[in-house]
Amino acid sequence: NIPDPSVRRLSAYLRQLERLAGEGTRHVSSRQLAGYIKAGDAQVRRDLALFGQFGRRGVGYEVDDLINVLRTILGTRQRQWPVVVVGAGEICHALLTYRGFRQRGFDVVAAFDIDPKKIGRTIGGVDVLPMEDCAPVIQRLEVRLAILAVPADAADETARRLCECGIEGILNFATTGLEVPEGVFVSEADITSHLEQLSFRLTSHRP
Amino acid sequence: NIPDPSVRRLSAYLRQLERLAGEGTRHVSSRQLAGYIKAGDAQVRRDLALFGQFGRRGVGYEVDDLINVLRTILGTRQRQWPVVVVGAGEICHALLTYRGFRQRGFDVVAAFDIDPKKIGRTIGGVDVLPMEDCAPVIQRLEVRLAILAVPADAADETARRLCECGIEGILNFATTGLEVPEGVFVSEADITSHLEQLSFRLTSHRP
Ligand SMILES: NC(=O)c1ccc[n+]([C@@H]2O[C@H](COP(=O)([O-])OP(=O)(O)OC[C@H]3O[C@@H](n4cnc5c(N)ncnc54)[C@H](O)[C@@H]3O)[C@@H](O)[C@H]2O)c1
Ligand SMILES: NC(=O)c1ccc[n+]([C@@H]2O[C@H](COP(=O)([O-])OP(=O)(O)OC[C@H]3O[C@@H](n4cnc5c(N)ncnc54)[C@H](O)[C@@H]3O)[C@@H](O)[C@H]2O)c1
Repeated sequence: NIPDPSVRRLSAYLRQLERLAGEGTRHVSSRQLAGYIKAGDAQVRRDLALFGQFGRRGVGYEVDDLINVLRTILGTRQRQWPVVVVGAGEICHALLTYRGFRQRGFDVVAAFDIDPKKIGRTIGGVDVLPMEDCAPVIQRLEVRLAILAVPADAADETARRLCECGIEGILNFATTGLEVPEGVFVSEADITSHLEQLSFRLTSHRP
Repeated sequence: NIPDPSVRRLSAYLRQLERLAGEGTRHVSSRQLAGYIKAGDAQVRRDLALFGQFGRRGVGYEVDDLINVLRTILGTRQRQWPVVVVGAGEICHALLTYRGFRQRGFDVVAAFDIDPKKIGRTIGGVDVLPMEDCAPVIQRLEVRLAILAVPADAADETARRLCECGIEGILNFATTGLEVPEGVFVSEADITSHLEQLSFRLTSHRP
């Protein structure tokens, strides 16, 4: 069972490798990779060793090779993941206009809302559908991932409904924790908590 | 030195306590608090013990009391934190229209951009200013926190410029890691990485 912080670092290594590949760099050492992510180079080697033997002593890792390995580990090389967004408000609008998800393996296929003023609109090429369409769309398109962008007081009920439709992974922007059945995974994205991480460091960090 | 995952859990405990307070609940046990966050109740007690003795055996924690303690630890009880956003695009628009930051201790005071079509607009009561105004505004309002919402290729340069103006904490939405001086803290908020956490769990979880 790989802990969340390790998986988070794998994504961070992948981001840096994609950037290096874009700049035409062909090889990278664990020390260079560590520098980008504020992890020690021993941490980089330990993280990657969890998944097999990569890289050669003295030469380091081949950038394209390691990108393929990380994408396979994260599950985005083998397939595209259809994603739905529930709650067609401000956060949803930013997500639907963003072009970067598709090349990283995620396709936002539909958005859902309960507000008649939002239903029927199209944002970034994605239709906003009524909540009643949630179950048939999720089943027909075999969607397993959902992004929750509803107000906090609707979060629990909406998450329950999504799990009943077959959703197994939820990215949660709402400010409350979700109660989900065994086997359903939640990734917390509450923006206020990110700001509190910073205020904590600036309060407890006595230079 | 408290590790990031512990600080993240403190924010999650605070979110649940705020919700319980809103529902009129006056006491909570470590087991109840653990249930919301998918941590064990021993983890809750260990996290809180890092900061002192709270709660009483058999009675649990007093909700209002623990909220004050957590806010003090996270640094949001003692003061409001002015925040600037750099990059007045889609993410910024969602941040500026959100009303929840202020009651949690964060005030977005200005946004900055380089696009003449964006400069001079007002979003959610916040003015979009040219990048040249960055240094004087950050110094005059004693801003220490910034949210980075610029494209990846502008992220490094913008972060460097913010650190020169006195910024000490950056919430980074861009998809690349930032190189910042010693004493400057970065909280990574890349949304794609959150989705990869989920695809990893669904790929490696063999029910
Ligand atoms: N915008 C931010 O910067 C920000 C910051 C921190 C937290 N959040 C959280 O993220 C979530 C989304 O924020 P936002 O700013 O996009 O909110 P928003 O109010 O702009 O959008 C919420 C949408 O959810 C819809 N909705 C409400 N109840 C629903 C239900 N039961 N089923 C389906 N749709 C429903 C509403 O009609 C609305 O369109 C909220 O929980 C908010 O607290 C947002
Ligand atoms: N929107 C999403 O859902 C999403 C998802 C994943 C990652 N991101 C990342 O978040 C960041 C912001 O995304 P967005 O969708 O808001 O982008 P956007 O293109 O809508 O906005 C970016 C803004 O930054 C401004 N800008 C560009 N260079 C600048 C500079 N040097 N200084 C100041 N301002 C500058 C642009 O004028 C624009 O207004 C990007 O790095 C993006 O990759 C966004």
